[in-house]
Amino acid sequence: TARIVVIANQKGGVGKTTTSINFAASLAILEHMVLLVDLDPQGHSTTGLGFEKPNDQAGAYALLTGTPAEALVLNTEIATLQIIPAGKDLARLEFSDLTDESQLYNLKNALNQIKENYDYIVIDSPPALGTMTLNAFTAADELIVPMPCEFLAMDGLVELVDTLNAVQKQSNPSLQLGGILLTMAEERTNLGSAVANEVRKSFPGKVFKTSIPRNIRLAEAPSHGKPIAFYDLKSKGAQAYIYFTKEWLRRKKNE
Amino acid sequence: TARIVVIANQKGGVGKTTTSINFAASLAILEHMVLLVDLDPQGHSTTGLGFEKPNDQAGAYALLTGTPAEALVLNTEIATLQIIPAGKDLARLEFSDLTDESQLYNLKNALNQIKENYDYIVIDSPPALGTMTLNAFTAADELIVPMPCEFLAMDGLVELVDTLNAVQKQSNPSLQLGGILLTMAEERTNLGSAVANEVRKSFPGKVFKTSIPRNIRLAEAPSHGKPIAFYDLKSKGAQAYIYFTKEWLRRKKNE
Ligand SMILES: Nc1ncnc2c1ncn2[C@@H]1O[C@H](COP(=O)(O)OP(=O)(O)OP(=O)(O)O)[C@@H](O)[C@H]1O
Ligand SMILES: Nc1ncnc2c1ncn2[C@@H]1O[C@H](COP(=O)(O)OP(=O)(O)OP(=O)(O)O)[C@@H](O)[C@H]1O
Ligand SMILES: [Mg+2]
Ligand SMILES: [Mg+2]
Repeated sequence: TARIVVIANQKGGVGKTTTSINFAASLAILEHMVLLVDLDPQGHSTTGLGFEKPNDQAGAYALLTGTPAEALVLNTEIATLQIIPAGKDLARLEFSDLTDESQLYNLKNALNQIKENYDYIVIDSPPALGTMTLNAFTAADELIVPMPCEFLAMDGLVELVDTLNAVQKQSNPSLQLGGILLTMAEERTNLGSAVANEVRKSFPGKVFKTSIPRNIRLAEAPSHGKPIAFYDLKSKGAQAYIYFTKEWLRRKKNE
Repeated sequence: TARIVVIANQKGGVGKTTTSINFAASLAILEHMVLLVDLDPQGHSTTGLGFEKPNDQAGAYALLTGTPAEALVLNTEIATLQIIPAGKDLARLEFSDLTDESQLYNLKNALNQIKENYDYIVIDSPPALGTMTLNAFTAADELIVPMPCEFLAMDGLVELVDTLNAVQKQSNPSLQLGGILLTMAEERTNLGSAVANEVRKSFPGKVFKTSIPRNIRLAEAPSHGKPIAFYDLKSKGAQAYIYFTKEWLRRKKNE
């Protein structure tokens, strides 16, 4: 049955979508069966792979409101990668009253029907700790946190970990912190290496050895609707995501 | 009475906070009386100026729930700049039922009491088109949209403009698009100049001539709790925000 991984960080623009697309694509290229679920009303995993954003009759909105998952899955160019896209209607499902726990299990229940069809399910989340992200935390086995080596991005880690702990106590005891992935890494700057060291100290053993360098090809690939490996395989960005994926798979084997 | 400017873009990590802090600080340095309102539960305008994030008894949460604004304003190092900070409690005020218009006027009503005390009020908003951002749109005279020259950031502009139009029809007919500020600009890359040209074509006359270059000092300044002008006045980042502020003031004079 599939291992479900949520890519999350409430800080905006840290590389959640870029990581979701390229981690899912790299797993698929390494011949695992993968489903990418876009849970962000911005729908950037959707457009980043060249899909139209759905209305409320399809995609993630339909998934969370009871349409069987199997009817919502779309094929991509990669035989072993499928996607459930997202559109702006998804924002209508954000509830402010987060104490109403019943709303937090919609995704978990929906994915239970199709978990058998995949090795891995990767979930892209919006820049907030609201209903979509909490649904993803409740459904997932593991959380991966993309983080640029910047001060403001580090500020939110405490709250993200508090949310992880709260979900473990409430709705999903088996959710684990898979690790922190340093993105847009420019460790050669003082700020970059200072932040990287701070994060490695605060989360010993939890920062992936592979970091993703800043690489313009990663920012270009979504405009072509392709994962980086299909846009420019030789680029530093593509190679970094493949290394990261292999490091992640090795860690899973050793656990 | 103060002109109220909201800095918004639902795309994450585009420079909303960096622009809010440094535009407000530059206006204050040019001897205008300025209030910066942090309306993002992440509280990054708050920490970026060296303040603690408040609980629900102070700051923006208290402002939106009825405490008089004058009691919530804090002084900064700059005599002509004051701030109303934000903390995570603010997220409790995000309502999913956005058709309930009564919730959209809380900020406008709260700021009406203190507008006379300032020349400009600058509002930082979260990466979403939810209740906080709609409150800011309802209270504001003008919207400034920070935008990096990246494909995914361009994708959200249509929805942002749709929201602007909806607010103009519903809760604030006088809200104008002040302009688009190109941030983290690396126009020497093909992607950068392609996106910049596309945006200038789609929004004729609305893209500010000054763009903010990518400059590591801008990412360092918040870790020192200071606006860039007080951290490194000679840096490209500080100079760009002062040029931008002067361009904006000239535009206001000529309108
Ligand atoms: N390693 C990288 N090098 C260069 N550009 C990158 C890199 N990673 C991401 N980007 C670009 O930076 C921007 C932000 O990345 P992305 O959209 O993936 O972040 P996000 O966390 O998903 O944002 P949001 O919070 O809006 O969902 C995008 O334009 C993306 O193309
Ligand atoms: N011109 C620039 N040059 C270099 N770094 C920048 C620049 N502008 C912003 N940054 C850095 O990029 C990151 C994103 O900027 P910022 O936090 O201001 O964006 P935001 O839109 O407010 O993000 P969010 O969507 O999370 O509120 C921050 O770490 C900031 O320090
Ligand atoms: Mg994203
Ligand atoms: Mg911000």
